[in-house]
Amino acid sequence: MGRVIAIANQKGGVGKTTTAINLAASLSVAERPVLLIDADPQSNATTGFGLARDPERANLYDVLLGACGLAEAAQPTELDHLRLVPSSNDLIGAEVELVARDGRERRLRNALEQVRGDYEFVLIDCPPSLGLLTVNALTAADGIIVPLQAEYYALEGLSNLLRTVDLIRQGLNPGLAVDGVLLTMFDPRNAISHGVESEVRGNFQGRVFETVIPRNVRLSEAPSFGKPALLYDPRSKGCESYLALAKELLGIFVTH
Amino acid sequence: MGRVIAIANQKGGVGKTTTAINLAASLSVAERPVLLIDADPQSNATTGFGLARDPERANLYDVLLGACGLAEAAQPTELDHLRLVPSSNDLIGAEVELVARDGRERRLRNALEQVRGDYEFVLIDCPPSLGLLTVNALTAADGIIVPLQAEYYALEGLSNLLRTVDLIRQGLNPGLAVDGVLLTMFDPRNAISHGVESEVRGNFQGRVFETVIPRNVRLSEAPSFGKPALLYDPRSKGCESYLALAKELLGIFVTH
Ligand SMILES: Nc1ncnc2c1ncn2[C@@H]1O[C@H](COP(=O)(O)OP(=O)(O)OP(=O)(O)O)[C@@H](O)[C@H]1O
Ligand SMILES: Nc1ncnc2c1ncn2[C@@H]1O[C@H](COP(=O)(O)OP(=O)(O)OP(=O)(O)O)[C@@H](O)[C@H]1O
Ligand SMILES: [Mg+2]
Ligand SMILES: [Mg+2]
Repeated sequence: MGRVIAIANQKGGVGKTTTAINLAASLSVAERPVLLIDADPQSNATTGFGLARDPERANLYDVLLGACGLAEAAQPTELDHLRLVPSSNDLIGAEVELVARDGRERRLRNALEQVRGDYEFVLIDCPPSLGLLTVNALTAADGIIVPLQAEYYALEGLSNLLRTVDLIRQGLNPGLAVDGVLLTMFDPRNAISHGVESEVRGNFQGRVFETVIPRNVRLSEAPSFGKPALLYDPRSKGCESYLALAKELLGIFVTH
Repeated sequence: MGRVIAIANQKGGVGKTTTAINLAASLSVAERPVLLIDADPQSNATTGFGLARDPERANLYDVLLGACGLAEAAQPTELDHLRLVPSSNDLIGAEVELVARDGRERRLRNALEQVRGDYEFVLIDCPPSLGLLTVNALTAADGIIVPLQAEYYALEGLSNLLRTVDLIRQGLNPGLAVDGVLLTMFDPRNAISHGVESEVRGNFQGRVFETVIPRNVRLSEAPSFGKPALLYDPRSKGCESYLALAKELLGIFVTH
């Protein structure tokens, strides 16, 4: 049974999509079958893999509204062991449309029953909010990875997010674990980066990944070519750091 | 009558809060009375001015639910001509609570009737989504300023935002103008920054501000001291760029 991991943080621009894309790619080249689900109406993970927006193609909106299953919506990518469930503009309306439906928070969890056995990891890229799309992801997930930009506002928001995770754990998903906090866009020349790192490693009760993602321009260039970093510039520091993260994660959740 | 401006972009981490705080501060030192409204449940604009979270204090949630007016919720700040309506954690629930209420999109617009005449500018910091809080801000606003991080994903999201602005203009707020796109976190050593700038200045139909906000670490340090840049480091490039933006804005909306 694969592990379902939500990549979530309501603070915007902290590296959720960059982490989802590059961790999924790195796990897949370790020959682990991976499914990446783009649960953000912005569709950044979808375009980050070079898939143009196509309203005719099955996407997560169709899955959440019950029009098709995840297996049907999963698209192949340039990487053999990696499939992607694309997002769409329709997802913007999904939050309002789902509010009145039965089991609105469990739609993604129920849809995943069908495919969990086919993948070793399912990663879900979440939007920058704590609305129904993120709640669906947290209800479906075994664990959450929290990308944390090494900046003041990002640190401020961590307690809000953990409160939401607690609420989900008490109600919708008692098994939800915090797999770890991941420091992103770390700049060793910048005092704030070091300040945030020592604050988090010193005070956060759970795991903070050893791997730290550096600020690296190649990571922000790659999506404009529709490729993860390991297909765009495999020798870049950004790519290497996500390969290291994949290795660290495999060490924690040994799934021989 | 003051101009109400929404600082909005559903893409996360593009500099909405940094722009709202520093533009408000810069306008206020030009002796223009300014009201800054924090419409983001993350409360970053509130803590960026050093106001601790205080559930007892009147805030935007109380205003939207009709418990008090904006005048009552407006707090003084260290700057004479600048008042702030703080946000609160309760705003997370406001989106769901407002859905069933009458005139749910016009709550902020109606509340502003009472105070518009007291300020030359009202700035509204929006969350990274196109939900009911942002819709309230766009319905209340005379114009929108779109902070645009000089990165690939941010450019991608611009067309979605402009489509939403069009929808609001057709229905809820026919007078909504796009006051301008503001390039933020611009790094002249980075090819993407230049690429995004020439793409936007070449293709965007509306105004792109002359003023460009550079990436400047002092801007990200200031909020940890609870101060806008002009009270933290007035000689920094970041501070100077927001003073230049304020000047440019005053030149466009001459309000002697
Ligand atoms: N380590 C890094 N070094 C340099 N740039 C980065 C890094 N990680 C992400 N970026 C860039 O920073 C911006 C924000 O990252 P990203 O879009 O992944 O964040 P996000 O949390 O998914 O944002 P949103 O909240 O909008 O979903 C993007 O333009 C991305 O290319
Ligand atoms: N010009 C700049 N130079 C350097 N850092 C900046 C600049 N503008 C903003 N920042 C920093 O980048 C991060 C994102 O900025 P900010 O929080 O203002 O964006 P936002 O759009 O309001 O985010 P959200 O989508 O979460 O509301 C913050 O840590 C901020 O301090
Ligand atoms: Mg994202
Ligand atoms: Mg903000």
